[in-house]
Amino acid sequence: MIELRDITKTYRMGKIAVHALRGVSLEVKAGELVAIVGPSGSGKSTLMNIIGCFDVPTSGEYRLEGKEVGRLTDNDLARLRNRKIGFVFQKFNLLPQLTAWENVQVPLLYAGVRLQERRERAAKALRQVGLGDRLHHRPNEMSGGQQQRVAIARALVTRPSFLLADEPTGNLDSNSGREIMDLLFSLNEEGTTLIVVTHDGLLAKRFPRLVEIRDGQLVREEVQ
Amino acid sequence: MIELRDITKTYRMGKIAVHALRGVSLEVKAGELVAIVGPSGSGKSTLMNIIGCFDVPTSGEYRLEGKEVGRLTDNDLARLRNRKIGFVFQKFNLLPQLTAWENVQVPLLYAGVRLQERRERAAKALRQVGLGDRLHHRPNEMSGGQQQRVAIARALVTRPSFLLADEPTGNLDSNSGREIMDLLFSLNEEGTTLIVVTHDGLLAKRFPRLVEIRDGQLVREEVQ
Ligand SMILES: Nc1ncnc2c1ncn2[C@@H]1O[C@H](COP(=O)(O)OP(=O)(O)OP(=O)(O)O)[C@@H](O)[C@H]1O
Ligand SMILES: Nc1ncnc2c1ncn2[C@@H]1O[C@H](COP(=O)(O)OP(=O)(O)OP(=O)(O)O)[C@@H](O)[C@H]1O
Ligand SMILES: [Mg+2]
Ligand SMILES: [Mg+2]
Repeated sequence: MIELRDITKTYRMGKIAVHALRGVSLEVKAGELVAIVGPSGSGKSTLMNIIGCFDVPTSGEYRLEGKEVGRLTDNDLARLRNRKIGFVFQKFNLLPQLTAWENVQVPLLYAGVRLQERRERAAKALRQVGLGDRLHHRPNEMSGGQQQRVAIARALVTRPSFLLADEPTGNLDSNSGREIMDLLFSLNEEGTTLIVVTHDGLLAKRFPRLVEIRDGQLVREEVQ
Repeated sequence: MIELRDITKTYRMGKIAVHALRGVSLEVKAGELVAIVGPSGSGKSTLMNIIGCFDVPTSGEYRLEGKEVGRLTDNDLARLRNRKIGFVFQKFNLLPQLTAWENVQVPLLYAGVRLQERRERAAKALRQVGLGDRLHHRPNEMSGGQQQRVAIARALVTRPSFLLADEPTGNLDSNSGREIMDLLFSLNEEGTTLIVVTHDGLLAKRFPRLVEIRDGQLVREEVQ
């Protein structure tokens, strides 16, 4: 269960203040499917980074499974992020010096999974996203879409209870995009909570619940 | 005029050889509008990097305005690239330590344009892409879509005769994407040759000429 109440986020750059989020309240129940849409620069990634515990709000409350995230210690936060949350960043954030296989093993390494099992689970996740033949490629030896799929495999491999994806199909052709989303929807059927930011109108229609952000505010909620 | 004949590109990784392009021939006349489509990993970016003189083919011939690109000196190549070609990379490639304004001035600096004019033209290009209020932001102080629009402004600012854009709307919502493409089409009406890689089916329909790449080969050409 994700509960956000009056979340604000202000970036300060010298004298300039950018109000990326201006009081967002949102609840997402376990196992739900939610799409977040909105114009470029409206605050979607800022909101996702807060939900994923990669950034802290300027004010407001955030509870994840009943726990107030703002009061957790750094260690607790890191464990929570690593065990519960899978995150696909908009800019992928792959480690450039590691191969696809190694990149996908990183979250399992933090979770203390043994080498043999790490390698098997990482290879399986890469096959699931259609990259069984790119295990030994580093990020600069893959196309944009392939790098995005490595980032998706890395988010899935720890079997998280919450999967947050920030434009997971932005670099994919429509067929590859559909295959990836079919995979994410099948994980949701098994119980994973799925929150996806997308600019793709056709994809947004596949979600039973749609939330629109504009200028840092939640302006529309739709049940489809 | 762009003339590619039997272009191949092979990446070697130790014993593995990846045949990204397997003999592509393509002619694009001055002032044309061409869309390149195809699945993730099919060779689109590889082809664009060769057309934009950012990479060299393994074999085959490439003539740009009648000159054989393979025979040009490094200096000639750099001048050609800087004066004739505007390029929007799939991964943006903005300089992280520079502001949006400074990033857009960089190509003008190489072209020897004076400071005053550089600053005015760069600010105008950023306003044209809707970022008049983000001149002093660095890449990590902007959203994904805003960074993409800075990359587009940088490609336009030298008023190139060829504009190559690798998924210029991949990180944009449909409205921002349409506005950007209206801007690029208006440049084409003034004579700029425009080649765009896109996964967006609706956008591809706006192009009179469509080229499809699969598995490193040109498999379809369509006049719409
Ligand atoms: N430096 C490299 N070393 C090895 N293989 C590479 C390298 N760069 C690209 N490749 C491979 O070449 C093929 C073509 O890549 P390219 O980036 O041109 O694809 P693309 O059509 O642009 O895909 P996308 O739509 O995902 O961006 C891919 O299969 C990729 O794995
Ligand atoms: N570190 C920062 N410093 C200052 N402003 C920032 C920073 N990061 C983001 N912003 C601003 O906050 C606003 C929200 O950014 P965010 O990345 O959340 O947008 P978004 O909805 O994800 O957009 P896109 O669809 O383009 O990815 C933008 O206007 C952006 O310029
Ligand atoms: Mg974003
Ligand atoms: Mg590409």
